[in-house]
Amino acid sequence: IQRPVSGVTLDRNQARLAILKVPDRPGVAGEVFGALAERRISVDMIIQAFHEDRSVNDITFVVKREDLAPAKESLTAVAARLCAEGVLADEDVAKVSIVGAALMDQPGVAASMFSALGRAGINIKMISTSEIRISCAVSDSEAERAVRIVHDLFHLGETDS
Amino acid sequence: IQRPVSGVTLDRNQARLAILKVPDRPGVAGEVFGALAERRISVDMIIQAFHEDRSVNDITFVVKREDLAPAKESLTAVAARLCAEGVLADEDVAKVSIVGAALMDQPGVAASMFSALGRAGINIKMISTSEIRISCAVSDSEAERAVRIVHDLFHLGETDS
Ligand SMILES: C[C@@H](O)[C@H](N)C(=O)O
Ligand SMILES: C[C@@H](O)[C@H](N)C(=O)O
Repeated sequence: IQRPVSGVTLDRNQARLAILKVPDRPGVAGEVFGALAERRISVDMIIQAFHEDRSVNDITFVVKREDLAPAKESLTAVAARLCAEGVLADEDVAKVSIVGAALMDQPGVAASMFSALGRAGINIKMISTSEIRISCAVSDSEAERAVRIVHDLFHLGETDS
Repeated sequence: IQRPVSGVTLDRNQARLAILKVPDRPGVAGEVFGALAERRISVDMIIQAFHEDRSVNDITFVVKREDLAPAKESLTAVAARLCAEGVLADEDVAKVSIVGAALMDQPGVAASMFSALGRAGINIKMISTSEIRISCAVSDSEAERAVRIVHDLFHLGETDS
C-alpha cells in the first residue's frame, strides 16, 4: 500500500496576526501585503476565509516570532488607512505539517490528523492545506507532543525520512 | 535572475463552504471532516483563520461543484450536532494559483499578485498559500482574465512551462 503521508515537519518560533473586517473590494489584499513587503517582512501561510458579511473580510497570516512587532506596527497602520476593525496578534504558534503526494485526494487523511490531535486534547488554532500538505497551527507548548502523535498515526518512524 | 514564479494554474468548477462559529475545542475539526470523509467527499483548500472570539471559529473549504449539495447536507448535520451558528455555501468559485520554489521567501511576490488583480477590478474571495504556492479564489466569470493578468505580471509566456 502506498503510504499517503511521507513525512511530518515542525516550524516553531512563529506568530500569527490578523487584520479584521477590511473592506472586501479589489486591491485591499495588495495594500495589506504591499505594506509588509515594503518593510521586507516575510510572511507565511496567508489565509482569507469565507466571511459571513460579504462586504468585509479578515486576513490572517504567520510571521517569524522576531518579526511580530514590526509586522504588527505595519498592520495597524494599514488597518487605520482601510478603516478596518482592528488587528489581532498571538505569539504562541507552532506549525505542524504532514506532507505527501496527492494527500488531499484521500478524504480521510485530514480528518484522521485532526481527530488524533483532538483525542490528545490538543487544540488546533489554524488550518491551511494544499494538494500535498496539511498544516495545523498549535500552541508552542504542545508542538512536540503534536508531532509525536502525527508521527505515530501515520507510522512515519518506519521509513528514514 | 531566477524567476520566482514558474507557472500559473486554474481550477474551475469549484464551490466553497463554511461552517460558522463552531466551538473552538479539541476534536471539532476532526468531527467536521470525519463526516465529509464518511460520504467520500474530497475536500480541498481547508482554511481555519484567527477568530476574534477565541471560544469559537469558522472553518472554510473548497469542493468540486458537483459535490456541493452532499457536502452542504453533511455540513448542516454536523453544524446542528455542534450547535454551530450555521453554514454558508457559494458555487461561484475558481482557483487561480501561482507556483514556484521558495515563492513565499520573497516578500513582494504575494503582494504583487494581489495588487495586479486589484488594479484589474478582480475581487479576491479567498486566499491560501504554502511555501511553493499562492492560491486566490475568484468568481468563475473572472477566472480567465485573472489567469491572463497573473501570466503577464510574471512574464510566464516566455518560458514553455
Ligand atoms: C475549531 C477546531 O479546529 C478546533 N480548534 C479543533 O481543534 O478541532
Ligand atoms: C479582502 C481582500 O482580499 C479583497 N477582496 C481583495 O481583493 O483584495
